Amino acid sequence: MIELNNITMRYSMAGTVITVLRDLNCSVAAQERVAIVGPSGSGKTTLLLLMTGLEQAQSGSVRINGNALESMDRDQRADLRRKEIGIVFQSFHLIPSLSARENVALPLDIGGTADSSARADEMLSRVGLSERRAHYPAQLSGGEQQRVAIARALVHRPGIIFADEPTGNLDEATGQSIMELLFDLKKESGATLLLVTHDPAVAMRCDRTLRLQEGRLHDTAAPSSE
Amino acid sequence: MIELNNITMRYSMAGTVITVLRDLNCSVAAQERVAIVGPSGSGKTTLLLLMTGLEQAQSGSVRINGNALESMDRDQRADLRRKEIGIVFQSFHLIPSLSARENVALPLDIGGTADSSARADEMLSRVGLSERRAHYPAQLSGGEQQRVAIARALVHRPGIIFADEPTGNLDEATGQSIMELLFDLKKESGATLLLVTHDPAVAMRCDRTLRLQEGRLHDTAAPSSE
Ligand SMILES: Nc1ncnc2c1ncn2[C@@H]1O[C@H](COP(=O)(O)OP(=O)(O)OP(=O)(O)O)[C@@H](O)[C@H]1O
Ligand SMILES: Nc1ncnc2c1ncn2[C@@H]1O[C@H](COP(=O)(O)OP(=O)(O)OP(=O)(O)O)[C@@H](O)[C@H]1O
Ligand SMILES: [Mg+2]
Ligand SMILES: [Mg+2]
Repeated sequence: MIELNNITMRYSMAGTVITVLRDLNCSVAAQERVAIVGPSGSGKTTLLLLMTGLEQAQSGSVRINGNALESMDRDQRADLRRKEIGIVFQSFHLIPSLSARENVALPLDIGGTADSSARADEMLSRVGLSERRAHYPAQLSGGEQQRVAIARALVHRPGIIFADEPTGNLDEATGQSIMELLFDLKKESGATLLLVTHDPAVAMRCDRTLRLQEGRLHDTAAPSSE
Repeated sequence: MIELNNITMRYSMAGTVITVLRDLNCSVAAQERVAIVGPSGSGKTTLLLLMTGLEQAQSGSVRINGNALESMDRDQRADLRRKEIGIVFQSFHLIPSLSARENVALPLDIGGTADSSARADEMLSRVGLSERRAHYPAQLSGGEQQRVAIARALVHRPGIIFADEPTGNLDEATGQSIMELLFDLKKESGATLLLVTHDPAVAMRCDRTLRLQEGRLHDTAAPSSE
């Protein structure tokens, strides 16, 4: 389902090269729930961007459902994302000029689905935001924006769900109900779940936890093992 | 130090009025460490914006160090903030066109301090970001942006530190070192600390925890008491 082979990723800035991922390998099976943990700045978001084709590594290969991303052009990668992937970004990336409802309906509108508003309403209700449908992102709390981003990532029932710190702005109770939703949807649609998280409670509910350290992934026995 | 009396805050949108805070009262003594907890969407950020004069309530009064904010104009409130307050925003609000170092130096530059770069470097080192000084916000991880926002809020040694979910994007270890820094600085400069947080570990380290529920603040015995 998701395969990374010998991935090396560097960022170049004026006079400096930062090697974030070094010869990294990773394999996620269909329907697996994997948590990715590691210190701030270790490269978790970078890893997610590579897995979803939004960044490209200097060397190595990424396969999503058998498709090698490095041999696809920008439009083909965008197509793959639209059909098969849902992404919750660490900084949400909501569209400021669209309401919560319009933001959530967007993946369905782009795909030409007829009942996009009804399905957006249903997903917003599942994240507890029925009463905030008409609000624009600037009229929502931090955790409400996060939940709109989550609803948008799930509304088109993607086969792979990537979430970058999906409970970072949520109190414990709301965070737990969001995890319930993610795991329920995974059961309903057989999705694969890849969750970057700082929350041990989230990692503990996954099948496997990978720790990112010094640019490489290590299996861990338990999320809080040090 | 911080006094709120009979604060009622509403947001008006097309055809709807949302009452977020109802007749709310709150008093924080000098050098106290107070945590504010409550569900996503309950009004914590709104409360912080009112306490810092960045929003104005429909009724009630806010006093900071004896100054009634509602009888000050915009410039006077901006002056008060610059001299006496440090704010860590939930969405950071870093300036995209300035490097990490320039962002952190900004409160000192505005205040006309001579050694602003040296002091910015010192604070960046205390949040573990010496090697990221030249990066622009877009070249930083989520937790690194959060730490730059924290450094910027502390660099001018304000008498009151407001922080809106300062550990939301940080792993446990980095989050703990940031809390150490906040509490050390509070000891060094006698600052008052007001922390909005979803993290029980943060609340437990404070002198008092207030829970925001149905628009009002309630004292709690312990952060996780339900
Ligand atoms: N465009 C860029 N140019 C240079 N360096 C970058 C760029 N983007 C990210 N970095 C650096 O790469 C490293 C990894 O960033 P990444 O966002 O993947 O970390 P992360 O593990 O998601 O951290 P966090 O938990 O704080 O979100 C960081 O140290 C960051 O400063
Ligand atoms: N400009 C606005 N117009 C209308 N409603 C708003 C506006 N800003 C915030 N709200 C609403 O006011 C309520 C309180 O928002 P606030 O940002 O204070 O919550 P919060 O407690 O900080 O939540 P979180 O923990 O998710 O950050 C939310 O339900 C939000 O939708
Ligand atoms: Mg990240
Ligand atoms: Mg908030």
